[in-house]
Amino acid sequence: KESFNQISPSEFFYRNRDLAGFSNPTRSLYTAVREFVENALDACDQAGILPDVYLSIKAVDDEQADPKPYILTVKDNGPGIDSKHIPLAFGTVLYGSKFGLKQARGMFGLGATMAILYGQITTNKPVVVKSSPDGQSQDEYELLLDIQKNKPIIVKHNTKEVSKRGLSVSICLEGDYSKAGAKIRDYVYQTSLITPYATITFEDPKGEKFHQTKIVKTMPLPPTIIKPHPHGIDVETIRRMMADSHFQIPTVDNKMIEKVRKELGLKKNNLNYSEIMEKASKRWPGLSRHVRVVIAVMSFLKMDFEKLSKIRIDDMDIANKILAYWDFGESKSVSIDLDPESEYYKQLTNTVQGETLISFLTKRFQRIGQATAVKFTAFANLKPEKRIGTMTNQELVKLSDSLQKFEDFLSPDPSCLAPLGEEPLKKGMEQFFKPDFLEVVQRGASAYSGFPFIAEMGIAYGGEIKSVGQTVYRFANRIPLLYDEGSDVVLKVVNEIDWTRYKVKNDAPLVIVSHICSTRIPYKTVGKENVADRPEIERELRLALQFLARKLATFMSKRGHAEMEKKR
Amino acid sequence: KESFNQISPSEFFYRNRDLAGFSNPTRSLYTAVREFVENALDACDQAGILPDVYLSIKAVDDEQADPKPYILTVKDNGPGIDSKHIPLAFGTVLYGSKFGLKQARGMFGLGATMAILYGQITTNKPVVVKSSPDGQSQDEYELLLDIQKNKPIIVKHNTKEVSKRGLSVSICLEGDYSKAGAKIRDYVYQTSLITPYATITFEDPKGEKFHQTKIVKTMPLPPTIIKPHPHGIDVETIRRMMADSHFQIPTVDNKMIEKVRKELGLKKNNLNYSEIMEKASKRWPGLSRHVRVVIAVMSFLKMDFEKLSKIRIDDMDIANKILAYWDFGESKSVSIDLDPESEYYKQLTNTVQGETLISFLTKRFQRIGQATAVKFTAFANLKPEKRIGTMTNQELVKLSDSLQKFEDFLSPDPSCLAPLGEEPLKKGMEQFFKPDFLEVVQRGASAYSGFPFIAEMGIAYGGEIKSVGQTVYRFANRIPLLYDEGSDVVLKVVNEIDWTRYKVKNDAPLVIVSHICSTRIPYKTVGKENVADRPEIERELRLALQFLARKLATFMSKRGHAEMEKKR
Ligand SMILES: Nc1ncnc2c1ncn2[C@@H]1O[C@H](COP(=O)(O)OP(=O)(O)OP(=O)(O)O)[C@@H](O)[C@H]1O
Ligand SMILES: Nc1ncnc2c1ncn2[C@@H]1O[C@H](COP(=O)(O)OP(=O)(O)OP(=O)(O)O)[C@@H](O)[C@H]1O
Ligand SMILES: [Mg+2]
Ligand SMILES: [Mg+2]
Repeated sequence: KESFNQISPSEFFYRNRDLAGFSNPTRSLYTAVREFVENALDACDQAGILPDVYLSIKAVDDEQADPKPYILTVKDNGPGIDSKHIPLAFGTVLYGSKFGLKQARGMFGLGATMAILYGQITTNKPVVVKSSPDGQSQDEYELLLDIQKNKPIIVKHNTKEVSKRGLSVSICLEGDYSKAGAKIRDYVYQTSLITPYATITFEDPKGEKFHQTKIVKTMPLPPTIIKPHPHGIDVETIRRMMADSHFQIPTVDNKMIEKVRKELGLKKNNLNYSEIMEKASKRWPGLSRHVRVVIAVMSFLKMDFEKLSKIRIDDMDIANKILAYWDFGESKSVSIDLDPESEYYKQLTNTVQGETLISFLTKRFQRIGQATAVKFTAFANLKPEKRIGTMTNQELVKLSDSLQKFEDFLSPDPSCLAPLGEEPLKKGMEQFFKPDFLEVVQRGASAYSGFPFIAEMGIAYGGEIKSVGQTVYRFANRIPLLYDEGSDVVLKVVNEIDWTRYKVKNDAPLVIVSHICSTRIPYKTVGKENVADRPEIERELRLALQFLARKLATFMSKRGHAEMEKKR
Repeated sequence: KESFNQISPSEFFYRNRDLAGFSNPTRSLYTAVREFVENALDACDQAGILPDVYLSIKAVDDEQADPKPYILTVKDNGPGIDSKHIPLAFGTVLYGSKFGLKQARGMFGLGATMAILYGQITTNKPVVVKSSPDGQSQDEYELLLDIQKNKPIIVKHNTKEVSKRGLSVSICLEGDYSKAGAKIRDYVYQTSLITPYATITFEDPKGEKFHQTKIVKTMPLPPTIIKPHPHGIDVETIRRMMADSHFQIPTVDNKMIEKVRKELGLKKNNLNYSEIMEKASKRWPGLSRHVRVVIAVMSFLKMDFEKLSKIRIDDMDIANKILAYWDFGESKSVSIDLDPESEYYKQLTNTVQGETLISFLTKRFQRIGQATAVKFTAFANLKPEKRIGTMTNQELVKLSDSLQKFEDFLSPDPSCLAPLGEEPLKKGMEQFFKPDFLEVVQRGASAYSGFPFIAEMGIAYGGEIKSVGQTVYRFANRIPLLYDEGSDVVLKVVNEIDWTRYKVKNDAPLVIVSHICSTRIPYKTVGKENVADRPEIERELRLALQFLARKLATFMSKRGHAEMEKKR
């Protein structure tokens, strides 16, 4: 007979750590560096702080041969993390602050915890986290992971005074710097190219420092969170949006009653029914929605808090104007009529039925105006005034399908995106490649499945470029992608181009840089190394590359002419 | 200020369903078919039942254009699932029966639930599961998923009488058969090639039936679970193995006391101390280990159950022969001496200290004999008689490192693997390709990171093979892999071969079949479409392929000679 088990998500990623990029000491050292550096840059971006990131890798024993234990430390000048969040942020898998619809490097709530996990299972050492959000007081934690339970174990916790804001995280893990070193230096180098406003210092095991100072002094605007676009919608998402905007009658338990008392400022007092109603109507504008609903219910029941705590609301039948409750004292069910003339009647019905479809569309989605909403309801064959709380399952599916298929919604709002920009990209490529020819382009915003994205590309040719043939540098949300290029959409697009048509030989010293930014990058793997070939993304990359290739062709032919001239 | 959230694993895979192969209606329909068919075959394999799997895909509305809702049903004649496990098996992510170290198609505890999730978010319909483990009574469940909480919602549950054993699962999901159809038919076709003892019937949306009857009538032996091999070991795994084989003093709380009472058969009685000890010594051989430890503790404390429930054991200091406990009644800490002459003394010390290192190595790992264990302890610089419960963290890390590096362990035991075998592979390839030349080879067992694996390969040339150039069929644990060949280790090996050296033109009608079976396939993605290029696997595939290529070269040159002869 089969024996069944439930495993926690940390247990899942422990067993299958290859999926997250922790397959061997070489790759793990690289991935751990990435995860911590990307966290530091995300934090600074979000807080509008010019990042200053310090990364050091030190062998525990220099004499030992690779693979061997290393101490990896990443320090930043970012906003740090509040003390109460630190154990969970680093000690729990699927816990983080980047689950909203916003452009960021992180998205899974896994990265840092996986690096710490890998360190722990190879050296048994705890992670040391030091965080100072205000630059005055610093919390220092030593944490171990309970991998089976997905919980942190706090080994130590101190606070002390400091003079610098920021976060530092330090782990001891088994790595292989002799094999990973080149890739790590590439990563630092390329991060600097795509994040020209960041200063990065890397101290390697030999004590050698690689210092990348910022090339530009202005920060891009921090990415902002946006409302969803209708094309990204499935039935589950719609249900949840409706659950937010229209809710069931809240459970009137002791916790709820406490909340009502608190909002009415009646924490200690036990007023009678009419006094409560008077208080409520005075404070009405400031009351939260749940409390308003409870007050409305109380207005029909004509009960004070004491009596309210002795019943349980069972049913609200709007159509028949009946409210049913279970009386614990009497052990029986009671039904009362709801007076539709009561000022509280509307409050109750609106809560159960929710807002109209038109209001739902225009308020909860980005860029849907009144006219478009009306046009859509006609397309979907749904009444504009339909109360969303009263929609059947069938109607929900019809709504979700129609939202996907309707073609007249405006394309997604790209103002939430933070692309690099043509100027900074050009400057960065100029500094890094010192080419004879350099051209960049930023495509207009586009979208896949309702997620806005922008593709930026650059081509550099000749000059100090040493490599032979096309070398492709891929970036996504300002992260350099250095592995698995064989199954990345960018390589697919680059390889489909016949470069000879643009007067470029196949062994030409050519560099192609590609950067995609989006509120959600469609990575193929948890290790975030390659991007899926969504048709919309592929199309944007192709158009960008063809534009740049034509510019290069013009340059090549001019140069060809110039050389012909020289020969004469 | 950042707002932190914890998401459940089902929420994680809902948001990132691309990772599991559910990126669009075409791919999702394919992946859903795979997940259910692979579950059916795993279940039959495990129970030693010749599989008979029925798969049907029916459009809800034939007139509608793709993508549109389909009803996907997979029925098998397997052992079914017991009623109490069904909601969790299908309604919870990371819940399953395949987490042990055994060869199986499934390994994540995700597949079926993901298919059901995708169906639910595109059509809002529940999954219907019918299971009859005994062929007489069948449980039928309708389930929905609570994606945010990772829990099933039981919509319906009936039982009825039936006459056939097996399980059937049916979902309604949005798919695109016009695009996925070819891949699905390939999948069924290739599954039949690699599972020649299975009968598979596929009924497509047009009602057309593809019937693959079994080619061989004997089942391979069911895969067996094995002990771990030392090379697959990290510190976390060692800790857990030790926690099983040597435990701390169990917590003596009310639950524990209940357990002791139960095992002594004293559920109702409140015997005094000496009566309890007498009962215990009578029943000693049948007592579980935890209970024995508690009895031993009680023998030193000289307490009955009543008194025992009023204290908390704080420390067991074996070296100084002291037991310390907190007395709740007196609110003070009490220390008593442990009499080393007592018959229970040995019981306690063995529990705290655990078994010897030699015993741990020979009992808990596969294929470590006494002599190898002694040789290893010398290599690791640890005493053979060291009690594992007394090892420091440093020593644990040293043990784990040494287990990885020691070169004289026997290679892993492959008897737990179930390869296809040269005969069935040859038969299958003969039937499917009807070639002029056919050669297969099964390599001996090898291992990567302590996981045993066997590579089997076959080459077919000419005859009825229509395709031009090398067509590669990849299989892993009897699953056909039809996507992402670009980043699979098999393609890497095939492309590195210079076929002209073996007298094979690049446009030759050549088919290469590769099958890897292991207790753990190192997939690169949760969608199980490509295998990572672990060096040991790459090497085995390369040696197999070179062997087959040489055989083909011999055939080609003989054929070359024969044609030369003809011309004369
Ligand atoms: N250097 C840092 N400064 C401030 N906050 C940080 C820093 N590093 C991590 N965090 C916080 O800890 C959380 C967890 O980090 P973790 O890397 O595990 O997940 P993530 O970055 O959200 O997602 P991903 O797995 O994609 O990296 C982050 O969401 C962030 O809020
Ligand atoms: N047709 C079936 N017959 C018997 N048991 C089944 C069947 N289908 C699923 N199960 C049981 O349900 C469990 C969960 O299945 P699920 O596909 O979600 O995970 P898995 O097969 O264990 O792993 P994976 O995610 O890799 O497929 C399985 O472990 C198995 O015990
Ligand atoms: Mg992160
Ligand atoms: Mg499965």
